[in-house]
Amino acid sequence: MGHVICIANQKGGVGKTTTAINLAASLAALKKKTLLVDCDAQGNATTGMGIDKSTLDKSLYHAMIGQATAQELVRRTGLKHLQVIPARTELIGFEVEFMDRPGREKVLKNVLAAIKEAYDYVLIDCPPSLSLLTVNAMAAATSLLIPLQSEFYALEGLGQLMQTVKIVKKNLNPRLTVAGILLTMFDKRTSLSHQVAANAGKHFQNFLLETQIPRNVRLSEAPSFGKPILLYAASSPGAQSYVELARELVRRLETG
Amino acid sequence: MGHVICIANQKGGVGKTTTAINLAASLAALKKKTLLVDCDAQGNATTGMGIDKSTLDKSLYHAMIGQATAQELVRRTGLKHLQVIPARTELIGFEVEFMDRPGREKVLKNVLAAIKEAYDYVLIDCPPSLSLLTVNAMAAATSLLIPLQSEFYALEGLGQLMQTVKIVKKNLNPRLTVAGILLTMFDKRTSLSHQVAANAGKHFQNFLLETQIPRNVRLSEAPSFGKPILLYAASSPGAQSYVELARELVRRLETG
Ligand SMILES: Nc1ncnc2c1ncn2[C@@H]1O[C@H](COP(=O)(O)OP(=O)(O)OP(=O)(O)O)[C@@H](O)[C@H]1O
Ligand SMILES: Nc1ncnc2c1ncn2[C@@H]1O[C@H](COP(=O)(O)OP(=O)(O)OP(=O)(O)O)[C@@H](O)[C@H]1O
Ligand SMILES: [Mg+2]
Ligand SMILES: [Mg+2]
Repeated sequence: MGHVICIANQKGGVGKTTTAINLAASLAALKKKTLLVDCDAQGNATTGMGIDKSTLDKSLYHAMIGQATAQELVRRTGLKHLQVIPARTELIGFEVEFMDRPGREKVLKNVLAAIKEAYDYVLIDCPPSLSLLTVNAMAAATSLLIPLQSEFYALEGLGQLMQTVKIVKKNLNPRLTVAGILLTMFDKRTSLSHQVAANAGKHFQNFLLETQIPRNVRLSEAPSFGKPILLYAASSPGAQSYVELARELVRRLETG
Repeated sequence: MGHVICIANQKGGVGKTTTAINLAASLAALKKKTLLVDCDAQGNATTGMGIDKSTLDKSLYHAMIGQATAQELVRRTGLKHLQVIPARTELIGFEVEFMDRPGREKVLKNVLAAIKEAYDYVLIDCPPSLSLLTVNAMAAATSLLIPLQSEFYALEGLGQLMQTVKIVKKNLNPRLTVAGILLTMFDKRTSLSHQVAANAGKHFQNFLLETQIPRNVRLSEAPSFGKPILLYAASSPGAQSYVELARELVRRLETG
């Protein structure tokens, strides 16, 4: 119960949102009660799940500043066991308004404390930076999932990310563990993908997950229909790989 | 003389760094004296140009906090008319240290004022956020180039980015213009790319550049050799498209 997985990497465009949405949907398909929390002011996870931001009264920002409870924000989706807390551009305001406040790193943890026990899994999608919002997500999490795009620049930031995890673990959240590093947009046809996989294996052997997410155009088409890939192209390689990922994480996290 | 182009988009992984490096190299190949400024703490433009960060005494951070001049930081490259100011992780410190300082948005503008006249073009690579560093780059620039990945999520943030440009133009830099929106990773075979192009054309018609950058694996391989694509695979579609982009921008910016 109550596994909170933070999905983070400060490198942009590596597949954080795509992983957050599709892992959440796959866990729900495995009948795990799942909550997806969009913690990125871009609000891509919100849109990708088909939520129209202009119709919302409130979003995660309002819970972060104490003007709403998490429960009020929860929205249902097309999957029985999947619910979402949406985000909008105003979330950027939290970083500015709380920058000098004591306890600013634990606001999200406190927001989620009231509802997380109602779920088997809570997934948090992060922005492409190691800013206050990402630190909040790491402080609220029980484990960290790191999407790693199978490209050259993606490896460069990994050392810094692991450094930040150590600092969060020491000062804010001693129980934070790394659930794993997930290779995304893996293209078997290019030697670059294989090189990145080999490199990641060399430096971060114990963390590399078995599941690899292939580059699959269905994954980038699904959000334009506001659906996770399971509800858009269930038999595609993209959909299958995220179901496989969900099974692997359940195995790792539930049998420990 | 002294065209300063800021390359920005808060959406991650859309091709900012790839555009900064390869547009800079293409302008240099057209015999324009060009300076590439890495303004992202990830330092991908620095690594992509083959600079070993561990050998540097100083980086852009030191000029931003007044411990070095821009001139001291300039490094030569494999192209006669291309020089680079590198960045490293410590650049993140600037955002924290200057967050309350008056004039914090114009620090980069002042750093570059001393050297920009020595170049025909100065290109600034930005991080995936609308934070103080990106605002500094916009305040220092004469024009803004917006890479737009040919994917669904990429369109979502464009409105907010244009909003930020308006605010910067009004409060910090009245001469800032939008040089254009550049479609990147365009894949002719997918309907998604064509849909994004059509959508961008509908909402931002006047800004869309004629040049489109195709998805081309050579572009993602080149940085692992520390070279712009012109020095790695000059006859590839990726290299050709950036030379075409350089010509289009010279035409637009120099004949006004
Ligand atoms: N395996 C995949 N195959 C094909 N396209 C993918 C795949 N994973 C993600 N994409 C596409 O690549 C782009 C980047 O992915 P995504 O937005 O999920 O990354 P991100 O890390 O969340 O980005 P940001 O740093 O901006 O938050 C999106 O357009 C997405 O649809
Ligand atoms: N036209 C292209 N064809 C193929 N790959 C590309 C192309 N443009 C960029 N890439 C690759 O896509 C990835 C993202 O590009 P890049 O790092 O330049 O984006 P960015 O916007 O600078 O990312 P960030 O938001 O992290 O700064 C990189 O691995 C890059 O090599
Ligand atoms: Mg995202
Ligand atoms: Mg970049």
